[in-house]
Amino acid sequence: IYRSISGVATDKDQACVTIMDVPDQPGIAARIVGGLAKKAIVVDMIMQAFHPTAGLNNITFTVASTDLPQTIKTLEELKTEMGAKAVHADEDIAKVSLVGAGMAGQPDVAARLFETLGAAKINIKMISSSEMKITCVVSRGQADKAAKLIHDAFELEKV
Amino acid sequence: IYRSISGVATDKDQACVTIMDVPDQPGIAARIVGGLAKKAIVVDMIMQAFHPTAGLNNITFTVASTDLPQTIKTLEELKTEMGAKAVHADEDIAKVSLVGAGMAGQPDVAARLFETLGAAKINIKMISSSEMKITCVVSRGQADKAAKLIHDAFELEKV
Ligand SMILES: C[C@@H](O)[C@H](N)C(=O)O
Ligand SMILES: C[C@@H](O)[C@H](N)C(=O)O
Repeated sequence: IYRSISGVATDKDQACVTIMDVPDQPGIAARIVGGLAKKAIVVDMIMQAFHPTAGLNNITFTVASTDLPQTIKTLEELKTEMGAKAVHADEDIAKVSLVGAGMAGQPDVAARLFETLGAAKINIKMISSSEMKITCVVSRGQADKAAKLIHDAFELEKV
Repeated sequence: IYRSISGVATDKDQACVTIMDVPDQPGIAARIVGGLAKKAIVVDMIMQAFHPTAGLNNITFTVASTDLPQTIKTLEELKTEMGAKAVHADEDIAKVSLVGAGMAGQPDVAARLFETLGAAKINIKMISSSEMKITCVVSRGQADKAAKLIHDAFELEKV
């Protein structure tokens, strides 16, 4: 059933940041990510999903933990320039990702992944998925346990 | 510079849904995605990024446009069961994705992608990225224009 899944990968060296209530207008995402690119900050797991207020948005992403201070500083400057509300950071994160070539069109895969963590009372802080990868962000202290449970649930080797 | 980028892909056959203000507790993501999996609804682009209120979260994802009515019905039932606030849907979407094996560690790639759309005044409704793919969701009517601009900016062939 799960032959298309190749493994589980863990990354415990990142932190997560969100710039809150940015204007939802063309060019804003470019200014934010461009401002970080100028500082050679590598941005991963960019997420802009939903904001209940029309005209506003939140942009979330992860960076290497060592880049967090510079990231926050840069985002605070951008916040002031564009009139965003706040910059929020969470250092207590780890990415635990299920990786596979053929997960598209298999609704049970994501369900089983989330059930595996839910049954163990591991809270999922963030989620990002594509056809090739489903990433759950959990508290860093739970990453190894989460990876082991997923490995067992899907009968995998760790990548 | 951009040899690791293989192309731009467009998907105009999806709709986007968000279940708002779900309890941020273990097992909740499993119940939501599991409930849809039971109806054989294929869920793509799952995103759970940020919620300003501790203890709550939003989960957003895309489905085939033809699955939208069943998705909304299922989510409304789950909303009632778990005490979530609302189900929000947006049918006016298209995914425009930059695909490439080696985009990780290249901060300029995402910046250039967003600048290309921003300069054309194309609003980016949602963003999801991994090392292999950066997906921008735009209004469906702008998808072809967005893909062409990205194709030109990165000197690509469409996948
Ligand atoms: C909101 C939802 O993702 C919840 N945190 C869970 O772990 O299932
Ligand atoms: C919020 C931000 O993504 C904005 N919508 C943009 O297009 O740049």
